Amino acid sequence: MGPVIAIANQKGGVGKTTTAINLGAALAAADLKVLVVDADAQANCTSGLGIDKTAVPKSLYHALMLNEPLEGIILETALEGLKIVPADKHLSGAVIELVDVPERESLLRRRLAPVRDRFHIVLIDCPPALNLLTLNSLVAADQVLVPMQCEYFALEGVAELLETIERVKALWNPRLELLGVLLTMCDERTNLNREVTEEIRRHFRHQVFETTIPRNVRLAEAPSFGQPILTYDIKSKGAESYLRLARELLNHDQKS
Amino acid sequence: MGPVIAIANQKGGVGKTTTAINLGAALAAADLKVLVVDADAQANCTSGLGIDKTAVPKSLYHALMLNEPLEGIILETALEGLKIVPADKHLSGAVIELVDVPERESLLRRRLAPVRDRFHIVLIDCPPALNLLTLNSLVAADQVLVPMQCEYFALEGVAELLETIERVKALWNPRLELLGVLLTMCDERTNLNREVTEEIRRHFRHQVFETTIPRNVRLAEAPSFGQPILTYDIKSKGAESYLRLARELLNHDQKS
Ligand SMILES: Nc1ncnc2c1ncn2[C@@H]1O[C@H](COP(=O)(O)OP(=O)(O)OP(=O)(O)O)[C@@H](O)[C@H]1O
Ligand SMILES: Nc1ncnc2c1ncn2[C@@H]1O[C@H](COP(=O)(O)OP(=O)(O)OP(=O)(O)O)[C@@H](O)[C@H]1O
Ligand SMILES: [Mg+2]
Ligand SMILES: [Mg+2]
Repeated sequence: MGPVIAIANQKGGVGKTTTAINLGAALAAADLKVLVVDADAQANCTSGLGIDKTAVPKSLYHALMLNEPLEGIILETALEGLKIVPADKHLSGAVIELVDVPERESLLRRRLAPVRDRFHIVLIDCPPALNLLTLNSLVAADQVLVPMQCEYFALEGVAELLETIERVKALWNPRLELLGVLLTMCDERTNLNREVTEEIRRHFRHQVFETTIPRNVRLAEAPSFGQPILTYDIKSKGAESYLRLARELLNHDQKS
Repeated sequence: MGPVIAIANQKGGVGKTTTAINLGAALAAADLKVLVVDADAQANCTSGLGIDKTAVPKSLYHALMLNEPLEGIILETALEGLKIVPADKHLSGAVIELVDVPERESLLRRRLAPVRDRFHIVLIDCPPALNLLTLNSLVAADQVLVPMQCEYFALEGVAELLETIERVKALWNPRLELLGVLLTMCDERTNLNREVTEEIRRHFRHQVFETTIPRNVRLAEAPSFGQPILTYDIKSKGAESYLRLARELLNHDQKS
């Protein structure tokens, strides 16, 4: 049974979805069976993998709020070996509806339990908030991957995210670990990038992935074709960096 | 009594905070009295204006949840004419605590009422979610300014945001109008930028600001010095574009 990895950071626009899609695709290209769970009502992960979010029969919403098994919700993607639990806009209601549900924080963990064994790895794309959907993802996860832009505001939110991870670990999920920080949209040419990167590496030391993701417009273009970067432009720097990240992930045991 | 403008988009990282800080500063530089309200628990707007978010005595949380008047919460910034209602991390609790409060959606409107007259304009920096804090901001606002990146995922979320604005208008705030869409982090050199910009202009026509904000690293550097771009680097393209935006805002009545 492979790990469940939550891709989380409450800071918006740091590359959570881009990482879920492209790390997922790179792992599937290495012949792993991968499940991506889209836990964001924006459903960017769903559409980035070529699925029409307005035509999805059932979504994560049905699993969390209507007790439907994931079995009947999981969809294929264009990539062999990569499946998805899609999101739809009903999910934005779940954040409030979940408030009154008993054991609301462990719904996703319970829904995942019957299907986990069929996959080598599960990636959960979280919304840009420390809300009940992110909480469900952290309780269901074994590890957390934190994408971070090399910019000032990115540094600000980390303390709160780490606090949340510690709280989840203490209250609901003792095995939860920080898998690592992934530096995204890096532009080596700017001083800001260098300064913030140094600060992040000083703070997190060996918990920062060696692989960094460069700013690469091909990564931003690929979702408009509903494709991961590997099928959209395999020769791009974006594709190269996510393949390297997949290799790094597979080669190390624990970063801790 | 000047307008209250909510700066909102549930898509993360599109430049909401950067716009609140720098449009606010540009309007204050034009001798207007400006109030910025930080409605995001990340408190990026608070720290981007040089205020230590961990040392804030009282925040928007105290106004919403503890009935404290804004009078005693508003802080000065380093800029003459620009004041702020700061955020702090307690605000992340408010999203859940507000669920059970009667008339929870109009708390901010009621707290703003006694102080609005002292300002020519109020800008509200919203979090990247359609949650109760964003709802409060939309109910309190006269107009909504929607920053959008010129990228594919940015297009995806617009329909939902417009639906939310219409719902707020129908249920709680009949005067709420879309002030305009602001294109941010524009990189004229890429095809993606041109294609998405055309699509946005086709869809929104005259409701897109003529001023666009270019990608400019000085805008990302300024917050690490706790300064708006005008005091950090007045000669930068970032400063120029926000001054132009302030002029455009002051010169037009309604975009509708
Ligand atoms: N390395 C990169 N280079 C260039 N563009 C990128 C890169 N990574 C992501 N993008 C683009 O930047 C934007 C933000 O990325 P993405 O949507 O993946 O972030 P997110 O953290 O999932 O956002 P949200 O907080 O809204 O969920 C998207 O338009 C995406 O296409
Ligand atoms: N025009 C620009 N050029 C370059 N960098 C920018 C520009 N506008 C914003 N940034 C940087 O991009 C990142 C995202 O911007 P910002 O934090 O303002 O977005 P936001 O919509 O407020 O994000 P969130 O959804 O997390 O609240 C920040 O690091 C900011 O400094
Ligand atoms: Mg996302
Ligand atoms: Mg912000």
